[in-house]
Amino acid sequence: VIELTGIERRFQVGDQVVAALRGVDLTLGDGDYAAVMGPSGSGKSTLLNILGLLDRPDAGTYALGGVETTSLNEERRARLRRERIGFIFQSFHLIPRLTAAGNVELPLTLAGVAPKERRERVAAALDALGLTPRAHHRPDQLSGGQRQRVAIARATVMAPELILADEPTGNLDRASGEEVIRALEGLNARGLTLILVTHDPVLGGRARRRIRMADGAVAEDLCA
Amino acid sequence: VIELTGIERRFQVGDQVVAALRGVDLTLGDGDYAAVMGPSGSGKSTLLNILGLLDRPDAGTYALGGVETTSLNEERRARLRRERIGFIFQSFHLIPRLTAAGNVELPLTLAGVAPKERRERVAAALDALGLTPRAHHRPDQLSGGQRQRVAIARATVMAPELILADEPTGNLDRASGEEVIRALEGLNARGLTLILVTHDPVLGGRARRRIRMADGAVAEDLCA
Ligand SMILES: Nc1ncnc2c1ncn2[C@@H]1O[C@H](COP(=O)(O)OP(=O)(O)OP(=O)(O)O)[C@@H](O)[C@H]1O
Ligand SMILES: Nc1ncnc2c1ncn2[C@@H]1O[C@H](COP(=O)(O)OP(=O)(O)OP(=O)(O)O)[C@@H](O)[C@H]1O
Ligand SMILES: [Mg+2]
Ligand SMILES: [Mg+2]
Repeated sequence: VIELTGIERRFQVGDQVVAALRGVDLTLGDGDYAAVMGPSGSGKSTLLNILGLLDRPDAGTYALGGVETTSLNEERRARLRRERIGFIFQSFHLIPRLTAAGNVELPLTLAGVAPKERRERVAAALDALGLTPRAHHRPDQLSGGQRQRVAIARATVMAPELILADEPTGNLDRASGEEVIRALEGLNARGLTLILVTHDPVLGGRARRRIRMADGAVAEDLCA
Repeated sequence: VIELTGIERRFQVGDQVVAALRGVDLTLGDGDYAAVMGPSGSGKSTLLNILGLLDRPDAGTYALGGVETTSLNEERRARLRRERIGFIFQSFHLIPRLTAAGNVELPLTLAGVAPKERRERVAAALDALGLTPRAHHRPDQLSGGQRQRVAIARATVMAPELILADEPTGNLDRASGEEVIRALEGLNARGLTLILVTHDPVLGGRARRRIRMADGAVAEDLCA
């Protein structure tokens, strides 16, 4: 369902060029469960942003569900992103003026889901992540780990076909982290493709597919 | 050097009151090395914010280096904070328009350190955390772990007497995390008091003093 070929991504800072991705090839099937690991700065978030249609490569192609995405216009990419992808950002990107419940509800509202169904799905998503007592708190009234869980609830409430999670347990204790992973693995068991970036080798070891990055390239790509 | 007595902190959200800290007593000596652990939402960041003079308790007292801080006015608290405390935030709080070097330099400039010495100290702090190649990148041009390391460099460049670190390795791979901990432990070895909030039990196990929080109170307080 995911096919990356020859992906390159460079950033310019002043007169310096950073080669964030230097030729990445990657193929994943429907329902795969992959962990992407590697040192700080090795290109994991850059890779995820390209997979999530949030960024375009400077070279190479990306086919998602058979659709060649790099040649699509912004509007079609945005629609594909909304309809098919749930993204959990390394820095959460919650909407400050909305409550936890409001943040989780937003993608449902944008997708035209009816109010009664929205309320039920938001309640279920918050409950699955232990957030019910904090539903009416805004992000600045939440702990770091609570914000992270809101970001996860928002990405999963639409049951997208692809979930991209950038360090989903970085701010969580062992118990909350396990709850999150169980929730994400539950979605994967129902057919969703799951790609996690993580620094936690215990978490990485649970994935069936393990991809290790170094310096903008794939150093290792194994099936467990 | 730190004496907390009967610390309470409550937050109001709508008609709900959250008891973030419910009566915390804590005494730490000069040069101590403590880890604060506990579930997401148990009050760790709230405790650190009070220790860092970023927040005031609703009840109880906090003496820092013999100075009773809760009765001081805002201006004196701000000065004490600038002069004595280095804070590494769970969400970094870097200044978006400044580069990595600019962010690290800021506390030195505010303290009136001369330009030549500032440049040397910034270069040393960046180098200690592997950030030299990214000195001229702004936060939005850095990876998550690089931003975290800039936050650490900024907090430590002033060699404050107290360092408060809220999950300093949450976004770092094992190797970068060890570099950070070595840098922080090096400062502690030179007499700085170090308090880390962490979800990583390996990291927590290195501290000489281990404090576990649950539901806004200290559940356990051990010397290793
Ligand atoms: N400004 C605020 N307004 C309302 N509630 C708050 C506020 N700040 C924190 N809280 C609540 O107080 C509790 C403690 O928050 P705190 O940030 O100290 O937790 P924590 O132990 O640092 O958690 P984590 O490990 O997730 O970072 C949480 O339940 C949180 O929802
Ligand atoms: N917008 C940008 N402009 C310039 N350089 C960038 C930009 N975004 C990322 N980089 C650089 O590209 C490299 C890869 O960044 P990326 O965020 O993908 O790393 P990462 O593997 O996610 O790291 P971490 O584990 O620290 O989150 C880094 O060295 C970073 O400094
Ligand atoms: Mg990253
Ligand atoms: Mg916290």
